[in-house]
Amino acid sequence: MGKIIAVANQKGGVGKTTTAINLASALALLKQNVLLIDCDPQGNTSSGLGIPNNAGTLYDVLVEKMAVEEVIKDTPLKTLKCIPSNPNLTAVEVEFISLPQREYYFLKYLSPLRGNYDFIFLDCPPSLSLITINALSAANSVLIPIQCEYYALEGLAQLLKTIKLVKQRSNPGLKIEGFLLTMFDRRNSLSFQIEAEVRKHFKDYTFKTVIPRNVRLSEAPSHGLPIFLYDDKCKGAEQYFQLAQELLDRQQRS
Amino acid sequence: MGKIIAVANQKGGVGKTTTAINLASALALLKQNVLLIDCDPQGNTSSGLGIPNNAGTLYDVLVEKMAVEEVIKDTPLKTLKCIPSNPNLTAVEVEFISLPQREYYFLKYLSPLRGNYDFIFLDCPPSLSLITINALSAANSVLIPIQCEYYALEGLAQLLKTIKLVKQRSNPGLKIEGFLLTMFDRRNSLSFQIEAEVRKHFKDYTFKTVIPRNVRLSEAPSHGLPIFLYDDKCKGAEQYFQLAQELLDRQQRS
Ligand SMILES: Nc1ncnc2c1ncn2[C@@H]1O[C@H](COP(=O)(O)OP(=O)(O)OP(=O)(O)O)[C@@H](O)[C@H]1O
Ligand SMILES: Nc1ncnc2c1ncn2[C@@H]1O[C@H](COP(=O)(O)OP(=O)(O)OP(=O)(O)O)[C@@H](O)[C@H]1O
Ligand SMILES: [Mg+2]
Ligand SMILES: [Mg+2]
Repeated sequence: MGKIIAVANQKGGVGKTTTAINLASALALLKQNVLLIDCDPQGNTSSGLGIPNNAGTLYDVLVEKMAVEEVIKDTPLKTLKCIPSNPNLTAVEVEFISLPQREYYFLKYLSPLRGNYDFIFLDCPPSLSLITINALSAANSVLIPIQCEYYALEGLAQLLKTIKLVKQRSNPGLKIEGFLLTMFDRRNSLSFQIEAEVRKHFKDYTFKTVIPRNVRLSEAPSHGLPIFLYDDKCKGAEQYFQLAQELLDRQQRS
Repeated sequence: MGKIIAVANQKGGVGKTTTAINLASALALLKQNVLLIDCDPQGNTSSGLGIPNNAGTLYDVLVEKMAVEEVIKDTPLKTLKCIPSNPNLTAVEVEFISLPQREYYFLKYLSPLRGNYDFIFLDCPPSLSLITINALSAANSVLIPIQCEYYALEGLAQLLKTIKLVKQRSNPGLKIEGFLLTMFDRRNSLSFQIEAEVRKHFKDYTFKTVIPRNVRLSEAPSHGLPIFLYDDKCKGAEQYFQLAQELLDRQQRS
């Protein structure tokens, strides 16, 4: 049975989309069947993989009752598929808010897919709104990117509180997959301070793999490619590949 | 009469908070009376200026009907004041959604303050939700930070659409103050491409001043200080000071 992993952090620009695309791609290269779902109305996951998002998106499944198989798109990698999103998805925030069972919509439409994939990743928007709550309610675990900067630590308490609430109300099985340090810059002492702080607080929950700040990672999306097809020898590609192996090792051990 | 400027962009991590704090601070150093309002439940503006946000926040004015004068706090700069926020503010998204006049709450409580300040800045969260709509409905103009990276251009069409809707529905006087290029990195050709693209599309609306990527800007908030009190000789301080002068020149000309 496939594992659903939400990639979430309400702090903006911490590397959620970059992690979702490149971790999912690395796992696909390691012969896993992977589905990546763009749950952000900004549609960065869709464009970062060069996938058209003008029609047949997550919104169409949730609101227009389109069959989910119809919106699963191919990507540049054979065993990686993607469900795109566009700004229409914002409507979910307003339309679902007064519905009963409002946090279970993702679960309802996505859990039937679990049998077809080894991993399903949900790239979340930078907020703790209903879309993110839906993603957390449907997920088996949540992967939390933490940018190695001061503001990035601030929001963690709130995120962990929200995860706890979701566990109590709608998804008792929700676990923390891990905290991932991103945009680590060896020239900046703040990076070392943040790493020390995170490893102290979250010990075994922090991935050993750290993602460095690497300009190639920010260039790849403008070509619609995961890092492995843009520059597979750069430090960013190496580390996301190592992260995928670490994640697989963890699954086998648990 | 004071001018209310919203600092907004739903893309996360583009420098909204860093711009709000340092532009407001530079204007205060240029003898302007400035109020900076943290409209983001993350509370980064509050902590970036070292202001306690556990009690007496924007939420207390909007929901607990506290008098706005009671939540105006001092900052390290004499003519800069701040209204803090904390995660309580998220409640506004849910509680206000079904109220009539839901987009006019900020205007109702903040416009009486305009007589006391030359500028009032509203630091917005990374979304186009009700909090941001409220900020846009109360503002005279909106300043849009654009990070010099690929994903940063994607969300602009949606943001401009939202601004247009707010102009039609609730705030016909809303103008664009300008587009500000942030985290410009001379070593990265993408920065030059993004700058060329933005200046081509938005011509006179793009500030001449460009904010470089400068590690001192990301260190200052961990000391609770604006850049001018942390390292006033660095490139980040120079450019934010120049931005303040450019903004003032524009006001005098228009
Ligand atoms: N390790 C890295 N090194 C260099 N640049 C990076 C790295 N990771 C991400 N970036 C760049 O930083 C910016 C923010 O990353 P990204 O968009 O993945 O964050 P996000 O958390 O998904 O943002 P949002 O909160 O808006 O969804 C992007 O321009 C991206 O290309
Ligand atoms: N010019 C710059 N040079 C280097 N670092 C910067 C610069 N501007 C901002 N930063 C850092 O980048 C990160 C994102 O900036 P900031 O938090 O101001 O963005 P934001 O748009 O307010 O984010 P959010 O969408 O979460 O509200 C912060 O860690 C900040 O310290
Ligand atoms: Mg993203
Ligand atoms: Mg901010």
